[in-house]
Amino acid sequence: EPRRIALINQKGGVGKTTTTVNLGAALAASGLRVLMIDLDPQAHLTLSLGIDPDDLDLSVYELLTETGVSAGEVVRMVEGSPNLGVLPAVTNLAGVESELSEMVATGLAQTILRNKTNDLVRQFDYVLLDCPPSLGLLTINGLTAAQEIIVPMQAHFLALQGMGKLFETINMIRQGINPSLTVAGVVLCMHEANTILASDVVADVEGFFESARGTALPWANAEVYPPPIRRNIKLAEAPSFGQSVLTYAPDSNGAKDYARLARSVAKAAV
Amino acid sequence: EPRRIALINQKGGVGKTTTTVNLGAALAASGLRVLMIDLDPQAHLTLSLGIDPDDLDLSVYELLTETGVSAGEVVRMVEGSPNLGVLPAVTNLAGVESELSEMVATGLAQTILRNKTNDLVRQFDYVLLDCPPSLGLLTINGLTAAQEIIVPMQAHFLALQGMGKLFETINMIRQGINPSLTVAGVVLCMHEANTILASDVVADVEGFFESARGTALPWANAEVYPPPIRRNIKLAEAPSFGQSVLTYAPDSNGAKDYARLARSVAKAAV
Ligand SMILES: Nc1ncnc2c1ncn2[C@@H]1O[C@H](COP(=O)(O)OP(=O)(O)OP(=O)(O)O)[C@@H](O)[C@H]1O
Ligand SMILES: Nc1ncnc2c1ncn2[C@@H]1O[C@H](COP(=O)(O)OP(=O)(O)OP(=O)(O)O)[C@@H](O)[C@H]1O
Ligand SMILES: [Mg+2]
Ligand SMILES: [Mg+2]
Repeated sequence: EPRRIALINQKGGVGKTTTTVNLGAALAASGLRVLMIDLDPQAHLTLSLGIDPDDLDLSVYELLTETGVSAGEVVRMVEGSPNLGVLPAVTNLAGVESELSEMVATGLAQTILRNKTNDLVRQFDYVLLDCPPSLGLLTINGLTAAQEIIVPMQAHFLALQGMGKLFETINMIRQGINPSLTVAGVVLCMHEANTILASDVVADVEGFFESARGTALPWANAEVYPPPIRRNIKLAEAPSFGQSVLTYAPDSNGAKDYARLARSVAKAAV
Repeated sequence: EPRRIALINQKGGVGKTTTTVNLGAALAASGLRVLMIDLDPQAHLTLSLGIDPDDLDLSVYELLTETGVSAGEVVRMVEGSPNLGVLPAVTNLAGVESELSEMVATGLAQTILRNKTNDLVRQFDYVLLDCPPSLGLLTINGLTAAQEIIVPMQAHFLALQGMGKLFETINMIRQGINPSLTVAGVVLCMHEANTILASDVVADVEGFFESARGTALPWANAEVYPPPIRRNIKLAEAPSFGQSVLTYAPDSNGAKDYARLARSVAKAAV
């Protein structure tokens, strides 16, 4: 049974895709088999792995909208990384919400991804789902196909504002379609460690998790994963070469931080 | 007749709100009357001005959905800034897309904001519309209520990927609902000036604009505005105090960069 983790934050540009690629690559480098799923019509995860969405005949879009398509037909191994597979996205994913709208009431539209990937995921140790910056149907599919959530975030004031709404949605999903959903933790991205703002925001988040300990809330056992991921230009450059930072710049702070993060995440396995 | 400028980029977290607040404050500081309009259900512009969206009886939401509500009733002056007004947002704005769906075919849903603000905007020299990270109905209202577009962006690889789609939408709007729409330019946000990545991306954007010179394309006269806005923690802290960086940290690089940007933008007035 693999660990299935959705990378979620409805705020844009906080590091969801960067964390999916590099946490995934770091886990794979340690010998684990990792499947990454791109649920974003922007297809940034797909692009970051050197795949051109315009060249794809089979993607998450066909998987969600065509009953005959199986996950085994869609999955691709990442070049040069034996333990790393991906279900890639295409821009047509943007249309999925309207196409599946009639299946929402029955709960079918929300669980297609889970149902379609149940077999494939057994070939992996970790499944990482990269979600778009919204709480719409694609993210909901991510939330129902996962058992755990990691929230990448920037330790900024406006980031805290969105957390309330995000956690409200997670709580609703847990009471509704996915009772096994928990929040594993937060990854601090693009972190500026020696600023008052960052330490204030981190203290807020840690306090929020502390006050949930011993309750039945989905984040009762959540943590702020060490280490924070420092700002590092190599992390922004790697996607333009279609590589993770681990292969693009193995000695960089970006590679080191994500390698350490992978150990924290793996250690926290329930 | 005021200059009406929409701050647009469907990629999240690139600096749209930060640019709206601080460009607006800098223009106002130079004596111009500036109206800012928050079109984002996240209400980050509203929060950044020290306004609590949960306390609002009248907002852009009521303006768009209730025929009897006028912009004059919704507008608020920003505390301590005589030339600065705002039409604030609330989280209910997220529901506007479904509420107005029946009016989309006639083009009415897309132009409500323009029609409702035509009178009020004459009291201002500049109108800045802060749009959400999407190309949905709220952004479309921003694009039809504006005559010019400024695209805040980060000089990163994935940022370029989204530009194509964004400009395609702008071109469609210009051929459809708003023939007077032009792209005034790009603001480089969170800029890391001495990196190869940044200079490559900036060169790409400048080349894209160059090749449009003398054509009828909406970006035929677009420029990359000087100066790039450097990363500066003061810009991230100011919202938590409900102030622009110009009042919060007037000697910071953030304040200086946005003051210079305001001069570039004002000079480029058609
Ligand atoms: N630690 C870092 N240092 C430098 N750049 C980073 C870092 N983390 C992410 N970036 C860059 O910041 C930008 C936003 O990151 P990313 O695309 O991962 O965020 P996201 O949350 O997935 O965005 P979206 O909401 O659009 O899906 C990208 O250009 C990425 O390369
Ligand atoms: N030059 C800068 N230096 C430091 N921090 C910045 C800078 N510009 C923006 N930020 C911070 O980066 C984050 C994202 O910026 P902002 O909210 O303005 O982007 P946005 O494009 O409006 O996002 P959204 O797509 O969610 O509306 C915010 O926390 C903001 O305070
Ligand atoms: Mg992403
Ligand atoms: Mg914003």
